[in-house]
Amino acid sequence: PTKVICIANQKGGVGKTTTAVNLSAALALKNKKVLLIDFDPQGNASSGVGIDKVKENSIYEVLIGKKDINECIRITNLKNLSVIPSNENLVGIEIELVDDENKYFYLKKAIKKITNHYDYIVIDCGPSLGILTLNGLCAGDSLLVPLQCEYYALEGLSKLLKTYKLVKQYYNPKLDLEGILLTMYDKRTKLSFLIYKEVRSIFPTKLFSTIIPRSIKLTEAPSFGKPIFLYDPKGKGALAYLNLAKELIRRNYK
Amino acid sequence: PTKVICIANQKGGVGKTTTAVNLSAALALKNKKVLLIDFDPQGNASSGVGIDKVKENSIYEVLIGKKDINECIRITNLKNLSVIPSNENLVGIEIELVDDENKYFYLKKAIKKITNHYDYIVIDCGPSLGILTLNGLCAGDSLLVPLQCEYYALEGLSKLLKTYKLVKQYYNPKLDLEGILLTMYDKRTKLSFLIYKEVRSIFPTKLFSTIIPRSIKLTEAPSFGKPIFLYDPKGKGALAYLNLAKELIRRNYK
Ligand SMILES: Nc1ncnc2c1ncn2[C@@H]1O[C@H](COP(=O)(O)OP(=O)(O)OP(=O)(O)O)[C@@H](O)[C@H]1O
Ligand SMILES: Nc1ncnc2c1ncn2[C@@H]1O[C@H](COP(=O)(O)OP(=O)(O)OP(=O)(O)O)[C@@H](O)[C@H]1O
Ligand SMILES: [Mg+2]
Ligand SMILES: [Mg+2]
Repeated sequence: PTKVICIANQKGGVGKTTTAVNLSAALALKNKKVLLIDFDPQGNASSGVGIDKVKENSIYEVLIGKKDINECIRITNLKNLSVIPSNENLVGIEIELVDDENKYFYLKKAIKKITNHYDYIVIDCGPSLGILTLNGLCAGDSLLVPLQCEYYALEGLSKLLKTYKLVKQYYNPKLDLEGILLTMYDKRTKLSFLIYKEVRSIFPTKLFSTIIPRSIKLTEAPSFGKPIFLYDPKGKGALAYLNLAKELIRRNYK
Repeated sequence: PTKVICIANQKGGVGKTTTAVNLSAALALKNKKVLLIDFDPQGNASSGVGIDKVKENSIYEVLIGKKDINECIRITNLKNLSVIPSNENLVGIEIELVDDENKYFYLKKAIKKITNHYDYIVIDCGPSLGILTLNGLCAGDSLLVPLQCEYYALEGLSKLLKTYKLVKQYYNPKLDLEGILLTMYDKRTKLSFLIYKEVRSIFPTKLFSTIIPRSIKLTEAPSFGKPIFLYDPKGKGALAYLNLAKELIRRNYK
């Protein structure tokens, strides 16, 4: 069966898109069939895999029933990795659905048709806990939380986990916490280590043992529209995301 | 008269809060009376100046008319710098005001009473272009755009400037573009230089000549609740924000 992983954190710039793109790519390299859904109106995950902004066949048109989901799935520069791009219209969902009682289940409904075609579906959410992210949490089997090793990022963790518990209790009982992933870990500063210690003490079983180091190559790869494996395959960023994919696959086959 | 500067960019993690806190502090050091308004429900700007999460006297209670604005102004660890903290309730504004025809002018109305008490009012917005940020743009005399020197951040700039033009045209004709501030500039990567060149060619007159370098001390200072000037006053982060304040004061006295 397909595993749907929602990548979310309302704090901005913590590495959600970088994780969505490179974890999806790493799983594809491990011969898993992967679909990446860009669920952020900014469209960063789409350009991170080399897909330019689309006008019509995006996840927005799928949600509102204007296009069939299969018309919006694009292949990427990596075998086994497909993507459904987003576009700016997606931001309108937050207003358009505000009075709809099924507002949190549009994405879940949209992907029902295709779930058994993939091993993994990865959903990249924007920096918010609004209707879009809640759709991601209601469609997901699990939540993966990228956590930047910096102070402001730590502040928002408890609110995110409260929202996770509410969604699990009232909307999506099967939603698990896949784990907390430390990102942009910088060995030059004690702060990264202090944050690692703090999170490990609060969530001993939920912290991924893989830690993503700060790496300039990870910031450069998106400007070429490539996952890290096509830009700097032997570097520390690629190695870390490969280890993350292995850890994820291992955890799911327990 | 007071100058109200709105700091906004829907891309997450580009340095909005770091700029709001440290620019406000630098202006305060230059003997300007400054009020920092934390307009992000995450509350990072509040903790960046050492104010813990407040339950009642936040900008939210001011907006809904439950508290008088003077009851919510707090002094900080820096002379001449006061702050109005935010709290989690602020996120509710996006839903509560959705049908209100004056929804974009609540902040403007709230700060009218106090504008002549300060030289500068600085508004820190969250990573969105929703009702909260639009309130910030409608209350502001100018928009300051922090732009991280990385690829994904560049993608969102045109959308932000489109929103700025719409607000100026339909809601707040006095809104100027204060400028684009390059943040987290890393001389080790060519990408930073390429982004600098690109932005300079498109907005030659709007790019601040001050550039904020990537600096570990800037990430560490918030964990002590201090602006950079109380944590690492001689470092490159403090110097850059001091130069920014000087450039801003110079520009405003032309
Ligand atoms: N491990 C890393 N090392 C260095 N830079 C990184 C790393 N991970 C991400 N980045 C860079 O940091 C910036 C923020 O990352 P990214 O855009 O993935 O975060 P995000 O959480 O998706 O942001 P948003 O909240 O806007 O959606 C990007 O420019 C990205 O290239
Ligand atoms: N010049 C800099 N050098 C190094 N780190 C920085 C710099 N500016 C900001 N940071 C760090 O980068 C992270 C993101 O910055 P910040 O939180 O100010 O961005 P933001 O735009 O306010 O984020 P959000 O979109 O969540 O509101 C923070 O951990 C901050 O400490
Ligand atoms: Mg993102
Ligand atoms: Mg912020």
